[in-house]
Amino acid sequence: MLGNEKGGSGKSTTAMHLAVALMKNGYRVGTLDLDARQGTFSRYIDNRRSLVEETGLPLPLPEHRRVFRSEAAARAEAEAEEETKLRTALAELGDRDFIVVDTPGSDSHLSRVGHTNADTLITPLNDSFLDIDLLARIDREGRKVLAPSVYSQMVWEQRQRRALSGRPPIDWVVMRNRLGHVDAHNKRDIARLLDQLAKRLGFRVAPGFGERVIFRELFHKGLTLLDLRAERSGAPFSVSHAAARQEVLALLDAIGLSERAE
Amino acid sequence: MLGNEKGGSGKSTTAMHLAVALMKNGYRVGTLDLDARQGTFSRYIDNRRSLVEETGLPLPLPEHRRVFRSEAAARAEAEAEEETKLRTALAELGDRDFIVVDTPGSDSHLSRVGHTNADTLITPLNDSFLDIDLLARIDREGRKVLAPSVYSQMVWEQRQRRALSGRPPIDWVVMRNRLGHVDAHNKRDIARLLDQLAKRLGFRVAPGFGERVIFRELFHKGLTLLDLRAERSGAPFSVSHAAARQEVLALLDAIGLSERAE
Ligand SMILES: Nc1ncnc2c1ncn2[C@@H]1O[C@H](COP(=O)(O)OP(=O)(O)OP(=O)(O)O)[C@@H](O)[C@H]1O
Ligand SMILES: Nc1ncnc2c1ncn2[C@@H]1O[C@H](COP(=O)(O)OP(=O)(O)OP(=O)(O)O)[C@@H](O)[C@H]1O
Ligand SMILES: [Mg+2]
Ligand SMILES: [Mg+2]
Repeated sequence: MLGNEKGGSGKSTTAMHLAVALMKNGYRVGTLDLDARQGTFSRYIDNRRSLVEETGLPLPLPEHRRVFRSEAAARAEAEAEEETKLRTALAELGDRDFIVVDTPGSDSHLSRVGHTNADTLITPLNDSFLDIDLLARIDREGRKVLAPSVYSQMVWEQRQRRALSGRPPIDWVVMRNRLGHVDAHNKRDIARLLDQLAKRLGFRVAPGFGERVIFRELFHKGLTLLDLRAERSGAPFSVSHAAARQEVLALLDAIGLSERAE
Repeated sequence: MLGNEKGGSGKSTTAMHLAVALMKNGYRVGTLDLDARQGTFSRYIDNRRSLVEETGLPLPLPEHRRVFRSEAAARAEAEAEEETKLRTALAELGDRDFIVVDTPGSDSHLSRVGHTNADTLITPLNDSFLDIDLLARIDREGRKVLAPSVYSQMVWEQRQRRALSGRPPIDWVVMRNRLGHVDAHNKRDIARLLDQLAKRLGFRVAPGFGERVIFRELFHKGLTLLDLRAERSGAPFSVSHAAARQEVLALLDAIGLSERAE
């Protein structure tokens, strides 16, 4: 699952690249969009599907579901309806090796219930004190963790629910995204803070993605950089593309999925 | 008002820099956070206030309010409560020259009602096809606008409400944010698309902000690059800082606020 209440951290981008990387490794993949109104993940997959239908390109496609927020007027009724729709979608994807779930950059009941069902939670993060603030409050010098923030508290709550129902703990992985190629100063500060936060909040830090235009220029075609070899008419394969491919594969490694399980 | 249902486009960052720039120009500024759970704007101002209280630095502070979502169980009751709280907050800030409003990167009743009250709406946008998708659907070649998307439709709805109540139309301004310093290809494509979208959706495009680490490394201190001269212990003033300052002033210009109105 991709989760972070901070908007624009890279959840949908990472979800799509993860899903394609897993399919390229031979896994049968289901995808689930719990941010259906904005629907970036669903739209990306829709674009991919229409590319395959209109050109016949041999691109792997996931089995996709999307769950919208309920329109019911009473909160309790809306939440019950959302839980049923989520259970149904997960059951329909039950035969897949992996289900990649995208969530909104805000707090919602669907997202919380989604988090309870996550075996692995990947939290992309911009290298910014604004983003760190959603994980924890820090002091003015930017060196000490003072207290957990809203998103970490929510993750803790869901971890407890999982423990109460006897399921294995969520493997929480934070990955830095849109890493600048120059600003060394800020990068070091954030890296030091993340190490402190990892110990205190109970997550591990995975290698992240650099700031690369290849991550954002193929959305309307439904392609990712991982597809570029298959797509004759794609952009030329540059140094940045090769580095981006390594970054995606390193993420797979970090969550223990590098080799195709038999 | 800062609005965009796409997360992470730069609403809170721009809101803070706008508020500080207006205060530096001598205006009396009120600030309002309609994304109070995540509260990036409120936290930024809190950090600023504690810096002033603890060090006595002569930094201008806005009059700040935050409006949380209602916890009421029935939707109609929750919406009525939110409207009342919003009206009260706006009335309390009524003596200010300007009120800078931040909204969440998702759809909420508070945000919609906020949009109806906006004289000027600034929509920051990452230079990415993922972000464009929230404004409009485009074709696979990335050249033609096919249809407006969820956020533009919401803005249109609020524009109609305003017209029905006899208020002047919303001045809708889109600004590109985190502009890369190299990727010329993608930048040209997005610029061409934005010009088409501006005509079709009825907004104008303002000069934006480059990708600069100075926009994200002062949050925990409550400072912006505009304060750096006043803060002796601040970072040295580099070429990038000077460029960033010009970008903020150019935005003020674009919304017609460059000179202090008497
Ligand atoms: N590694 C990267 N390099 C360059 N741009 C990136 C990278 N990752 C994401 N982006 C861009 O950053 C923006 C945010 O990414 P994305 O939409 O995936 O985040 P999100 O967390 O899903 O956002 P939301 O909160 O709206 O759901 C998009 O414009 C995307 O194109
Ligand atoms: N011009 C810029 N240069 C570098 N980083 C930036 C710039 N503008 C914003 N950022 C960073 O991009 C991220 C998103 O910015 P911000 O939080 O202001 O967006 P937002 O639209 O308010 O997000 P949300 O949808 O979560 O409310 C943050 O990590 C911020 O530090
Ligand atoms: Mg997303
Ligand atoms: Mg914000």
